[in-house]
Amino acid sequence: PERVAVIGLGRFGTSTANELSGLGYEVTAIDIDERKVAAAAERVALAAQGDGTDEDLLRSLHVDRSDVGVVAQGTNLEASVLSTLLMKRIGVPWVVAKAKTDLHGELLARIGADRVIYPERDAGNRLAHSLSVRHISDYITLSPTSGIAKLHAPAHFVGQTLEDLDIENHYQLNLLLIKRGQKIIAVPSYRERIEEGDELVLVGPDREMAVFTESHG
Amino acid sequence: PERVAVIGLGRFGTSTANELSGLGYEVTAIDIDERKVAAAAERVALAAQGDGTDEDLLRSLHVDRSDVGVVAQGTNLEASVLSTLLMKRIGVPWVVAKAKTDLHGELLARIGADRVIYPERDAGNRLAHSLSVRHISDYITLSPTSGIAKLHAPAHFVGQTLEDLDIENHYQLNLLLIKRGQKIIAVPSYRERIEEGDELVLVGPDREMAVFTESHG
Ligand SMILES: Nc1ncnc2c1ncn2[C@@H]1O[C@H](COP(=O)(O)OP(=O)(O)OP(=O)(O)O)[C@@H](O)[C@H]1O
Ligand SMILES: Nc1ncnc2c1ncn2[C@@H]1O[C@H](COP(=O)(O)OP(=O)(O)OP(=O)(O)O)[C@@H](O)[C@H]1O
Repeated sequence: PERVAVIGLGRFGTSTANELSGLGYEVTAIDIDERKVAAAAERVALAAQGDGTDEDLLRSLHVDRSDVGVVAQGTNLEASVLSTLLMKRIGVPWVVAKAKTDLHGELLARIGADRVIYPERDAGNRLAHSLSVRHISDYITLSPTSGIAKLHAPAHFVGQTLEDLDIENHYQLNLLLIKRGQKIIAVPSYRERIEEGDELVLVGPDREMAVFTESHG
Repeated sequence: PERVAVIGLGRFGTSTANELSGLGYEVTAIDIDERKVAAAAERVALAAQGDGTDEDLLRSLHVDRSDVGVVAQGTNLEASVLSTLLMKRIGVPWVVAKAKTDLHGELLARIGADRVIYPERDAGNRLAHSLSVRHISDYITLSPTSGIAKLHAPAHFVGQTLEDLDIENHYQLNLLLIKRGQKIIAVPSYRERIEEGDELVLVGPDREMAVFTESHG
């Protein structure tokens, strides 16, 4: 997608708008609070002060031509639902909305949100999974009991080859790739030697991941 | 780690406590609000009503024996900082705290938090990265311009072998693994044939990931 409209510049909306701008998207950011608009103006293509539940405003800002809409205002449930409905109505193909509660999220899904995000709940989930693998900053869930995790290579791995380490047999985990500084070594060969500072991306059952980090974290 | 103490049962704290309990951890959950405690009691090992800034309370609940402490109360900055400091003081080796603002987070880091979490900001970040790969529900950042993403196999991939698809050369992306129902095929062979419903885990530059999904999303 090229164009993204973000309604609401709280922490979630601001982070979304800024990151998307950094990735090269054309971002239109709307907030009812002039100071939020001013703060965003330096980072996004177009920052406008106004009410995200105002259809005329959205059309005048060409939100109908956006590829993606993000309703990042979550406290006012009615406004959040209205903005979501409006964006779908004026033809935005993919609308993401932030929800504060399950009920709020269900409501958003029913009126057309293509994806609902629960930042606090998702963060708790991720933290729970990453706690068993304490230096993990990222985790992808594959199933309720397994996933992909990125973590720092244990100290005593350094200097050893993948053949020596035989991760698959010793730990029932697969090493998918090594990140070494800026370099990414996908599907490393058995001759690859681990270096200080390497980050390993492993896949496997949570239990095995936990065993791995507890003995090597 | 085996034992985790969670102070504050908002959405982030509740999700952390519940998910950790589900993963087999012994969770002690503390909240000043009796109703939150009652709601958590069915899911965690020990739920106690009380103030997370009360050292005697923490010691009486054996929080000093926890492997990890989570300060999931973020609105009251002073209490959040106090709880964090206390947990470190009584000997909890790894303390994670949630922050509402950068300043709050910096404060927490300075007084000893081992990790600070910004749920809203992180969610905005993830959304930004996943928007360019619209069906992605998970993403691991490897660098500011590349990462690992899990996404549904494009329709026209179905029935083709990895050799036919030659993803590496056509898309400058590496296929790390295929998730097929409950099965995980790590480092798939070139003879592997894509099936309907397969989820692909790819790694590469954001730009290439975006090209891939825009032409195949
Ligand atoms: N009707 C509206 N139209 C446009 N912007 C709005 C509207 N109502 C509120 N906002 C703006 O939305 C932003 C986010 O509001 P919200 O109350 O959802 O905060 P929040 O949920 O705490 O956000 P976050 O958690 O992402 O920091 C605020 O900057 C606010 O000014
Ligand atoms: N001093 C305290 N000791 C223990 N629990 C507390 C204390 N102060 C607040 N709490 C509890 O912490 C929980 C989370 O509070 P907070 O105000 O941080 O909510 P929040 O930041 O909106 O949470 P979330 O965003 O995770 O839903 C509440 O359930 C509240 O009762």
